[in-house]
Amino acid sequence: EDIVVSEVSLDASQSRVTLTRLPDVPGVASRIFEAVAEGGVMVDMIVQNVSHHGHTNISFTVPREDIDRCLLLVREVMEPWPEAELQHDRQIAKLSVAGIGLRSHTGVGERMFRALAESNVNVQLINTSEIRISAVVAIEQGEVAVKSLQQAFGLSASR
Amino acid sequence: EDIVVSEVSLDASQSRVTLTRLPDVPGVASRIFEAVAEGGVMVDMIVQNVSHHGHTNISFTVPREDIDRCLLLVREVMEPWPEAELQHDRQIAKLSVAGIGLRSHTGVGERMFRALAESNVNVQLINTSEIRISAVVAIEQGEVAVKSLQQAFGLSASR
Ligand SMILES: C[C@@H](O)[C@H](N)C(=O)O
Ligand SMILES: C[C@@H](O)[C@H](N)C(=O)O
Repeated sequence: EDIVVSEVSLDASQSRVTLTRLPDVPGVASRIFEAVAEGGVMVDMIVQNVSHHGHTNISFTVPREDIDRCLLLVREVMEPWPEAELQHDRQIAKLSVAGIGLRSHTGVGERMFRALAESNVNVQLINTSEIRISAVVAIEQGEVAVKSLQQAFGLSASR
Repeated sequence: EDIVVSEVSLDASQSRVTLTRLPDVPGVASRIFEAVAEGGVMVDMIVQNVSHHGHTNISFTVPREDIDRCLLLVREVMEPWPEAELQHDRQIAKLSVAGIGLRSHTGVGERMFRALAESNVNVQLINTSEIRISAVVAIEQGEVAVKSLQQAFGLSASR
């Protein structure tokens, strides 16, 4: 099972953008990411959870050097959504556990979240794929978090 | 740029579980996924967005044949969180656009969301990685959605 996870990493180079109270109707995600793409800003994680009373939030992460420009690009297209708000977190820590077949190896996510919990690290965003589970935490918890994951998976960090 | 995206797929075999109004404190994600893992249920997507007033939601997807058992497992561990609620969607359609280097190819996400929007498909959840962008939509929109993505990326669907 230790062969399943090949890498634990900390990425402290990104910022988070979150649009809240977006109308949950077709065309909203498209409008946002069209603006960001046309501005040439690279997007790493995109996270959207289910809506509540017709509204939902979309968060995404970008390189820190692009955050200010990204916020300008996004604000420009928010006009049709007067209730929506824009928030951001300039400094975030993204922890990733990478491997193969994470879906069928049911213990990996559990082990990652348990290691973070035991180190009192709070998970702010979660995003997953077959080969990577990522959790965003506060920047000041990044070092503790990656050490905790290293220990849990018996690996040294790659950054 | 067409070389970047190698596959468009529709997965109509999963169900969604969402826990709402969870306290946003360490140990919550761990407790949930420990219960699911110990029950032997495979988890595909996990999505959590940022909290609001100390609460947040966690959604995840599982094979449809496991949904009932999964709900039982999760309910058992929700006792410490009296405000939390459990919802699910038995039938969801997960659309994925797969390729390489999706982070640096800023047009892929935009093209995917635009194709869905133009077909009036509403995006319920979004989850991303370097090699895959996934959007969950209502089951009845799955076919329209995958055809729209096939057309947008010039590929036939793989399922
Ligand atoms: C919120 C956003 O994802 C919207 N549901 C859309 O389809 O664009
Ligand atoms: C909501 C959940 O992710 C919580 N923040 C935790 O760290 O477990």
